[in-house]
Amino acid sequence: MIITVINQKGGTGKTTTSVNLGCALAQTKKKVLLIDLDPQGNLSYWLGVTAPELTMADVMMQEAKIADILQEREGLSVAPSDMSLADVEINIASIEQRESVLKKALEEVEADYDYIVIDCPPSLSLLTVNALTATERVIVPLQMEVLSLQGLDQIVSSVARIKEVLNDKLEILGLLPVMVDGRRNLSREIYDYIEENYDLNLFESKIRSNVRVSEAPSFGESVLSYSPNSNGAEDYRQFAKEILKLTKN
Amino acid sequence: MIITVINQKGGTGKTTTSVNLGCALAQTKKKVLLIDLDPQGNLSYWLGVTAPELTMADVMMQEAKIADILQEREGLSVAPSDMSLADVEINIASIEQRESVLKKALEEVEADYDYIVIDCPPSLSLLTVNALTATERVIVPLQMEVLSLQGLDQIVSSVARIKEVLNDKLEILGLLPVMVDGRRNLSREIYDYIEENYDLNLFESKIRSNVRVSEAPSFGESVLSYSPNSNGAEDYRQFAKEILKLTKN
Ligand SMILES: Nc1ncnc2c1ncn2[C@@H]1O[C@H](COP(=O)(O)OP(=O)(O)OP(=O)(O)O)[C@@H](O)[C@H]1O
Ligand SMILES: Nc1ncnc2c1ncn2[C@@H]1O[C@H](COP(=O)(O)OP(=O)(O)OP(=O)(O)O)[C@@H](O)[C@H]1O
Ligand SMILES: [Mg+2]
Ligand SMILES: [Mg+2]
Repeated sequence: MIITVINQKGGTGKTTTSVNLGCALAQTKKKVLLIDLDPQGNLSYWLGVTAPELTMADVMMQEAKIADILQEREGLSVAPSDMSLADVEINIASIEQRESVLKKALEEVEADYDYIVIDCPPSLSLLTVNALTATERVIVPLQMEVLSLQGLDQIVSSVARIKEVLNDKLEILGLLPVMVDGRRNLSREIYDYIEENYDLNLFESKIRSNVRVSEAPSFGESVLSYSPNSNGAEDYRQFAKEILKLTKN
Repeated sequence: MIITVINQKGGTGKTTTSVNLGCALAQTKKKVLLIDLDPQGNLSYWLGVTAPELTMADVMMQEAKIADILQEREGLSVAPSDMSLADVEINIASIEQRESVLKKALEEVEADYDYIVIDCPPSLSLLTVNALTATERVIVPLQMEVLSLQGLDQIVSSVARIKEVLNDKLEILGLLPVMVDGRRNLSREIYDYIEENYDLNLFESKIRSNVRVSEAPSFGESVLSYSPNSNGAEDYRQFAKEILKLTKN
C-alpha cells in the first residue's frame, strides 16, 4: 500500500506525519519504507541521514534504484533526499512520461513492504505529481486554520485531474487535523465547515498540538521513541490503528 | 526601501509577517506596498482579494505593470497573486535576465512608496530569486524549532550567491523569531545556537504565539485591526518600530 502525504501549504505537519505514522506502523510489525521527496530533506535530516551518497535525486534521474539508496532507521527503511532533488524537476521536465518516473522506480520495491509512505514538499509541482501518479492513497494533514483551508480546493482539483489522466486508482484516504489546540473556537468552526462543504473523509484521529512532537526531531527520533507516553505518541499510535483498519492490512 | 520576506521552510510566518509588518508600518503613516509573490495567494486571500483580474503573474509575464494591478486594503496597496503565478517560473525560465523581471517592474513604482514588502513562497526557486534580485533587505521569519533551523544554511548561501552575481546591495536585515512559546526550553537552546553559530542579526523583537494572530485572516484583517490590544498586535507594532529604526525611515 503506497500512501502519499501532501499539502502545498507550508508547515502543515507533512513530514511530522510521515515519520510518526511510518514509525507507528513499523511498531505494529509492518514493513515500512519512508520516501523523502522534498529537496529540503527534513525527513532525512530528522532521522539522522545527513550526507547521503545516493538519494531520491539519483532515483528520479534514473541513475539509481530505490534499493541502492536505502538506510535503516527505527525499524524501517528510509529513501533519503537532499538539495540535489531541487534540480530534478527542471531536468526531467522534458522526459517522456516525466510524471511516471517515481511509479516505475517503486514497482521494483513495492512487494517488499506493507506500507510505503511518501513525504512531499509544500507544492503541487512535478515531484508531488510523481507521488500522486505512483500512489494508491493520499493523506492530507492540515491545520484547522483559515490559511490552511484556502489550499484545500486546489488539492481536491489536482487529485481529480491526476486521477483522470494518470492514475485511476488514486483516492484521498482522508484529511488529518494536526496541531489541534482544544482551546481554539475557530478550529471547531473550520472543522465543521470542512465537514459540511467537502465530500472528503475527515479522519477520526486528531493530532493534538504537543511540544514533544516538535522536540523529537532534535533527538533524531520519532515522537513514539522519544516520548512514548506523550499525547503526540498516543495520537499517532491511534492514527496508525485507524490507517490499518481503513487499509485492512 | 524594498524588503523581502523569505524562508523556504513552510509555515514559518512569512505571510503573517508580511501582512502585519506592512499594516503596522502603514499605521505609522508610511506609504506601503505589499507584493504577493506566492502562487498560493495566501496574502491576497487574507486581505480579501479573491478573484483579481490582473495579478503578479501578468506583471511577471511582462503583460501588465504593477500600477495596473493594485488594490487598496487597510491603508496600503496590495499587488495580488493567484494560481496562474505557478506557471510563470516555467514560462520565464528561458527569458534573458529572467531573474530581473521583478526588479524592472518595481523600478516604475519604487518612488511612490516608503516600504515595499514582498511575500515569498516556501521555496528558493525563480520567483524568490527575482525577489532577492530586486530587494535591498531581507527578513527571515523562523520558528525556534529544529526543522526550521535546518534550512538556515541554505538561505545564507542562496543570499550570498545572489549578492555576488545579481544584486550587490542585498543584505539580510535580520532573523525574526516567530510563534515563540515562552514555555519551550528547546526554543531557548535553538535561539542561543543561532546566536553562537551564525553571523546574522537576530531582531530584538519576537513574535509570540498568539491565537489572535491566526484568527485575523478569517476576518480579512491584520491582527492590528482585528485585535489591537493582543500580544500579536503589540509584537508586530514593536517589530515595525525596530524596522523603522534599522532602516532610518
Ligand atoms: N502535533 C504537533 N505539535 C507540535 N508541533 C508540531 C506538531 N506537528 C508538527 N509540529 C511542528 O510544526 C512544524 C511544521 O511541521 P512539519 O515540518 O512536519 O510540516 P511540513 O508540512 O512537513 O512542512 P513543509 O511544508 O516545510 O514540508 C515543525 O517544527 C514541527 O515540529
Ligand atoms: N504568532 C503567531 N501565533 C499564532 N499563529 C501564528 C503566528 N504566526 C503565524 N501563525 C499561523 O501559522 C500558520 C503559518 O503562518 P503563515 O501562513 O504566515 O506562514 P508562511 O511561512 O507564509 O507559510 P507558507 O510557507 O505556506 O507560505 C498560519 O495558520 C498562521 O495563521
Ligand atoms: Mg516537510
Ligand atoms: Mg505564506
